[in-house]
Amino acid sequence: QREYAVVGAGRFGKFVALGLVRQGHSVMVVDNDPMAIEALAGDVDAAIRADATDERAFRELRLDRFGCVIVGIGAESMQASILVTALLKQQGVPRIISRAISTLHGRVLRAVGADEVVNPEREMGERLAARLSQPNLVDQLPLDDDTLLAEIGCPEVWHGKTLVSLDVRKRFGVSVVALRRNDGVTTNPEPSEALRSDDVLVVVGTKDAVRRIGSLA
Amino acid sequence: QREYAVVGAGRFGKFVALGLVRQGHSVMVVDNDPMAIEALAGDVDAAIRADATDERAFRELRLDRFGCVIVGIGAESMQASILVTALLKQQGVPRIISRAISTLHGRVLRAVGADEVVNPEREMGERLAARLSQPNLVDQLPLDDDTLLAEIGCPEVWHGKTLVSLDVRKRFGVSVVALRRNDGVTTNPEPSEALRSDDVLVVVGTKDAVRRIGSLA
Ligand SMILES: Nc1ncnc2c1ncn2[C@@H]1O[C@H](COP(=O)(O)OP(=O)(O)OP(=O)(O)O)[C@@H](O)[C@H]1O
Ligand SMILES: Nc1ncnc2c1ncn2[C@@H]1O[C@H](COP(=O)(O)OP(=O)(O)OP(=O)(O)O)[C@@H](O)[C@H]1O
Repeated sequence: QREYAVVGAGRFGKFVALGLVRQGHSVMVVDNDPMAIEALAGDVDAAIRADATDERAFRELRLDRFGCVIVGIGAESMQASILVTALLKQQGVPRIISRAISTLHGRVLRAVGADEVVNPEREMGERLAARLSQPNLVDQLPLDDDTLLAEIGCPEVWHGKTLVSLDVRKRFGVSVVALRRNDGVTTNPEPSEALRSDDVLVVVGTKDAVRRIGSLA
Repeated sequence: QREYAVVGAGRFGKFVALGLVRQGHSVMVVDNDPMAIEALAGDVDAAIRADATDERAFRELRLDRFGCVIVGIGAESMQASILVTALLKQQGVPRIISRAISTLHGRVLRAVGADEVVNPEREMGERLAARLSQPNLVDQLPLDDDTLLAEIGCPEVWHGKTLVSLDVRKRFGVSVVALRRNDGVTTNPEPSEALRSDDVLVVVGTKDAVRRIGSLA
């Protein structure tokens, strides 16, 4: 159970704070908008109204007590998120995660001390685009630069066939590491397992190999 | 290769559009802000400046030509996103994906015709909270309500041990479906494989089982 602080509790910062509370951590929130503070006051350990770019107010917050601080300030003020990140670095906070509005903004945040930069709109926009492009693609998890793990709806043409008869690994270059059905998930499924068109296959392979299967009828 | 339209090209909508273009689809963007249109005009097939809540302007866009329309309008106007979603439904667009600002907003969007609702700030906030809570947890992919697939850094205490000696499935209730090392990804690793502390394990199990491993030293 660790202590976190979130500076800037707009919608993104608020959900980071609430998610951390749900996992049993103690969370302090800082925001200069009293409405944002009021919305969270009952749900977090401390909710403090302050302008985090005001150096004196910032020092009084004692944010150096925290192992990790998330800066959730967004489009309203790139300047504020940069200044707060720099102050946190100066304060010696071990891990600083800052929200970026653009690639350039992200570069600046890293330059002034962010250990990690997140861009929620960008990441979700790209995820949605990837999901739409491959209708069979239920979800995906990149393993490294060349290898992708993906959940793919069983192609219609594979219905009733066994994994061994399909020779998936040789013909398609992917491994089927798990199978999801209504009655649960089976890992390392038997080669003699007959697939059903409502199965979801968990496969590992190159992006192209996965894409080929995702676009089978 | 399919045709998509994005109504509301703020940061989220813009990345959906650009992601779809990158995957080889044709994309039309509609926004009433000329700056948003100018920023995308060179990168998409069509970028049209219009107020999508104006019924006459909306009809002229012929959005019924598209199999899927994404409504990226956000906090600036919940009202506009609701009205545009309703107009798209009326127009008979087969798949409508709308951005929600809150749970209530999402319920309203579904009621007026959205097939799917996305909330980028919420989803990324919750993902970040989950990732922070379990430092060994590199990434995760929920398979169903009880089952989680997760990438977990190898616990230090497992260094040098083999999968069979650790008896991972019996003692921890997870299957190790793949192993990631610098030299690549191995699926269905051998039981005699000796783990290294810089390995990343891809495991499948219940949320609790995965969490237990994620919190081993
Ligand atoms: N100097 C500051 N000190 C403290 N809080 C700040 C400061 N500047 C902005 N904030 C707060 O940061 C929060 C999020 O910032 P902003 O409104 O820029 O993001 P947003 O893009 O609208 O956020 P979201 O998409 O998360 O709702 C707001 O609640 C705002 O009050
Ligand atoms: N009636 C409308 N017709 C067309 N476009 C609209 C309309 N209302 C808003 N938009 C556009 O939708 C886009 C995104 O909306 P908004 O600014 O509400 O979202 P945001 O939360 O700031 O977005 P993001 O986080 O994606 O940057 C803006 O570019 C805006 O011009």
